[in-house]
Amino acid sequence: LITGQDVSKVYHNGGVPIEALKGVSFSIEKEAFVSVVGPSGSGKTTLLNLIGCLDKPSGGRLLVAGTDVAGLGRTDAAIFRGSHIGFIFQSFNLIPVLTAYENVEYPLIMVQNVPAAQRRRQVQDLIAAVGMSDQQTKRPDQLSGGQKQRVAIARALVTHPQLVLADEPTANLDHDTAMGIIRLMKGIRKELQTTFVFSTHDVRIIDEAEGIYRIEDGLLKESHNQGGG
Amino acid sequence: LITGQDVSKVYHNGGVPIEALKGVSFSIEKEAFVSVVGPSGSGKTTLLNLIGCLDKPSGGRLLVAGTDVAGLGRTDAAIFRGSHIGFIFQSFNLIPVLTAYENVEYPLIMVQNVPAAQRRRQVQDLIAAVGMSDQQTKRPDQLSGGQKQRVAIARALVTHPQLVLADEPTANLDHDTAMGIIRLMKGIRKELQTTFVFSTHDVRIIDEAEGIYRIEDGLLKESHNQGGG
Ligand SMILES: Nc1ncnc2c1ncn2[C@@H]1O[C@H](COP(=O)(O)OP(=O)(O)OP(=O)(O)O)[C@@H](O)[C@H]1O
Ligand SMILES: Nc1ncnc2c1ncn2[C@@H]1O[C@H](COP(=O)(O)OP(=O)(O)OP(=O)(O)O)[C@@H](O)[C@H]1O
Ligand SMILES: [Mg+2]
Ligand SMILES: [Mg+2]
Repeated sequence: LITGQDVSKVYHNGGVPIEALKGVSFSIEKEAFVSVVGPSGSGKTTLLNLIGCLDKPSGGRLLVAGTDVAGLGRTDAAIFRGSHIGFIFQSFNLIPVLTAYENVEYPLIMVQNVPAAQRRRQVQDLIAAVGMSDQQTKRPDQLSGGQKQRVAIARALVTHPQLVLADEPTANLDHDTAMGIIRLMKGIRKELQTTFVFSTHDVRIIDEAEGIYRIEDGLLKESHNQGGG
Repeated sequence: LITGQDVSKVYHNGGVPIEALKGVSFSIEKEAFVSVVGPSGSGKTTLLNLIGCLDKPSGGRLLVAGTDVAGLGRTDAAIFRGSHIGFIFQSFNLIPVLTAYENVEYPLIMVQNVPAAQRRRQVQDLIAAVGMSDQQTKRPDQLSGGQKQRVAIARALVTHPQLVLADEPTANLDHDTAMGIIRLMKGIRKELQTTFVFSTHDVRIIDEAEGIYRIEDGLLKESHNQGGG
């Protein structure tokens, strides 16, 4: 589903250029359930942002579902993202003025234009699946860290995307809640043939991943498959 | 150092009142290195916010370093906090317009009025101790998740507080970086007789904690000590 050829990213912020990715090449198949691991600051979020069309590579080629995403203009990138990708951000990025329910509903309105009755079913199903039914009328500032994280997870999954990019999705979750989320994702992967790519330090996810890609200092150090989970 | 007697917290936000803490009683000694654990939404952040004078209990008594913190007015609470407590927030709460260096320096200027030369030494020592020397001129939006977390850690420790409240301080850190942070904190606890209270799901911290307080649904379910680490 995803092929990267010598993908690089350099941040220019007025000072010394920062090479976050120094030319990585990789391939991730459809329906994969894989994880990118590596030390803090090694380039994981950068890589996910590029695959997810939230940023552009400085060099190299990046194909996602057959599309060269580096070549997309801003509007086309947003349309492509909305049609294919669910993203769970490391910092959640919930909309402060919307309730938990409305945050999850948002992409169905703004991006996919789903009819109201179907929309309601899809939102309620995902909110229940992440254990947030009792909390759905709250705004983000009224939720705990792990509750916000679960709203972010529900929002990424509600559009039934082809590809889910999950940046540290369980960092704020206790063991049982995290395992529930991992099971939910495995179920969705099986039922909807969804591809999941995680960036994570969480051994609970790493243990379930069927492929591990290790990034260190902007370089892909190794990748290998392990038995299915 | 900290004594809580039947501490409760009810959030009123226009709807049904939320009982985040339903009367917890506990005691934490000076120089403790302990952890509060529990499911997502169980009341951990709420408890730390009360101990740290960032919020007030709805009921009960809470003594921190001999002071009844529930009775403090806003200004006195801020002064008490600045004089005694370092807080590592679950969402980091860095100041977006300041660099990493300036974020760490901030409490020394605004709260403790430390002279420039001494201030520079203290800030550089902590920034080096959390492995952020190379990144100190960046603003928060130019840092990775784990890098922001480490800036938040340095900022909480730079004032040499009597009590450190650390809410999920290693959630975004890889194993080696997290172990380095835990060692740093153990060292500070020994050298400065600092008390550390963590709220965490991270077994790496739980394994090092010498006391565990378990919260579930706003109630303290159990507390017990385990061997030193
Ligand atoms: N401002 C608020 N208004 C209403 N309810 C709140 C508010 N803050 C927290 N709560 C609720 O109080 C309960 C406890 O929240 P708290 O943040 O203490 O949980 P937590 O144990 O830290 O969870 P996590 O592990 O997910 O960070 C939760 O159900 C939460 O939704
Ligand atoms: N906007 C930016 N400007 C400058 N440098 C940046 C920017 N964003 C990230 N970086 C740098 O690029 C490197 C990689 O960042 P990235 O966020 O991809 O790391 P990460 O592997 O996700 O780390 P973590 O595990 O801490 O989340 C880091 O050194 C970071 O400081
Ligand atoms: Mg990251
Ligand atoms: Mg919390």
